[in-house]
Amino acid sequence: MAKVISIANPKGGVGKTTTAINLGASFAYAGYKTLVIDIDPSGAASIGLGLNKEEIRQGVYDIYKRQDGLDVDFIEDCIHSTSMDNLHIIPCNVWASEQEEELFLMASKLARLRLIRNYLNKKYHYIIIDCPPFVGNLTVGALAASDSIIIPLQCGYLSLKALNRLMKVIRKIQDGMNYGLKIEGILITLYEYGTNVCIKTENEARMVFKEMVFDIKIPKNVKLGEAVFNGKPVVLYDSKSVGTKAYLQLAAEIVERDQVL
Amino acid sequence: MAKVISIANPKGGVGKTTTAINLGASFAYAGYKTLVIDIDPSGAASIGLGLNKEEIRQGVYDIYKRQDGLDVDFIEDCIHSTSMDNLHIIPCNVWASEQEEELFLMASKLARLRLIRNYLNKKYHYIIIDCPPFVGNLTVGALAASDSIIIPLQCGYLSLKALNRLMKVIRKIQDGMNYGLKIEGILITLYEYGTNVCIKTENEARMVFKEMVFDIKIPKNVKLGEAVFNGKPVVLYDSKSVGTKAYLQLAAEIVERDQVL
Ligand SMILES: Nc1ncnc2c1ncn2[C@@H]1O[C@H](COP(=O)(O)OP(=O)(O)OP(=O)(O)O)[C@@H](O)[C@H]1O
Ligand SMILES: Nc1ncnc2c1ncn2[C@@H]1O[C@H](COP(=O)(O)OP(=O)(O)OP(=O)(O)O)[C@@H](O)[C@H]1O
Ligand SMILES: [Mg+2]
Ligand SMILES: [Mg+2]
Repeated sequence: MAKVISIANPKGGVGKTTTAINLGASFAYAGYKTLVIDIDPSGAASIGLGLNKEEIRQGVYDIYKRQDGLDVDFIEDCIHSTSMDNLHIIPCNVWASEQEEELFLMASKLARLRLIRNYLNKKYHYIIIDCPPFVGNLTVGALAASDSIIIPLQCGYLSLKALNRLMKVIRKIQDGMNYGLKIEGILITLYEYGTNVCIKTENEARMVFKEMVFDIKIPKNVKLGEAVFNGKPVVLYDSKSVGTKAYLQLAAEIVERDQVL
Repeated sequence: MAKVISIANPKGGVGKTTTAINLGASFAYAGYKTLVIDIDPSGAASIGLGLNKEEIRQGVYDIYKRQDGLDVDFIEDCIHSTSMDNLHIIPCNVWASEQEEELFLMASKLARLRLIRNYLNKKYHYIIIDCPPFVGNLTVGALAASDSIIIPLQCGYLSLKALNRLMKVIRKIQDGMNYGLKIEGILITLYEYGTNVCIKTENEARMVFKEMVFDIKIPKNVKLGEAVFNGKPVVLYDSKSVGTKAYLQLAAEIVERDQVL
């Protein structure tokens, strides 16, 4: 039975895609079969995992568009391999603004991701969904299909303020479509030791959200930015970097919690 | 006649709100009557300029909702003052996800912002629209009402890749709703001298987009992050900081270009 985790926060640039790619790669590195699903029309996770447009057969756009059944052959055609053995991706194959608008409309089929989950359960240990920087149907559909959500929190006042808005959306989904949705945790990202903004953000987040905030923080690490230029997760780009260690630690903590359950 | 500039980029966290607030404050500091319009449902620009929910009378939500004429008294009721004399704001007064969904639907009235522009022309020299991190009707409506667009570009591979997507949207608007829309410039933000990611980003942006890229870069400056915690533009928070200097320089360059026209 796969565990499905959404990485979501309507605040932009907080490290959602960086977390989806590198947490996914950390699970894969530890030997767990992992799938990343990229539902952001910008296709950032697909780009960050080195996929080229020409290699992409089908993807999230087709999952929402398909009228017939979601059979095995179709779903397999949406799954693409990456530079890591245990890591696959279903890309968000949207290339023009017309298609993007179409995807937004089709995303009202909120149960789509839940439907394909049944097939994927047998094949993967972890499924990670990278969400776009807004709250519409794409993100709601992802949360409806998820066991839990990781909320990246970049240091800063605007990110803190955005958390309250997101918590309201999560509660609405827990009251309606998916009462089993848990908050895996709030993950402090892009942390710079010793700066006022980061100290204040961490203090406030731990005061308000208490044990919901992961002990582990993802430090600001240039290797995480450089890895993306090379289309690789940081564990392959620079296995000794602090970014790599932090995401491996995060994966280990989540795996440990799952085994206890 | 006011000049209307949209700050837009669907890539999240690139410094749109930081630019809207601080470019606006720089125009105001130089004596130009300036209005910021916050069309991002997260309300980041309103928060960053220190507005409290209790003080807000009406705003962008009401502009889209109003059935009757957009008369003088109504528009004045949407305009709020800030901690600076020449700087006003029309906040995005959306507090619940139901209202947010409603705003998305109402935003199909793409000419709304153009309608209120006629009234605002007489009152302001500069009007700056802070856009949300996606491409939907809110941003399209803003671009339809604008003279030009500033595109903040954070250093990084994903931001570079997102530029092509944005340029397609801009061309579509130039071919349709607003053939007069110009690109004021691509503004490199959060620049950290000497890092590979920033050097590569600047080189690639200047190679591909040439003189479209501002000479001025906005450096990464902790004072810009701290100012937001205090609900103030950086020019009021720390007038000697490099962040303040960079945005004052940007404002001066735009004013100079406008006078030459
Ligand atoms: N810990 C980190 N250290 C250094 N750079 C980072 C780190 N995390 C993210 N980044 C960089 O910060 C930028 C924003 O990160 P990312 O794109 O992952 O955020 P996002 O939340 O997915 O953005 P969006 O809202 O656009 O989807 C990227 O350029 C990324 O490479
Ligand atoms: N030059 C800078 N130096 C330091 N911090 C900055 C700078 N520019 C922006 N920031 C910080 O980076 C974060 C992202 O900036 P901001 O929120 O302005 O981006 P945005 O594009 O408006 O994001 P969104 O996509 O969510 O609307 C904020 O915490 C902000 O305070
Ligand atoms: Mg992303
Ligand atoms: Mg913003």
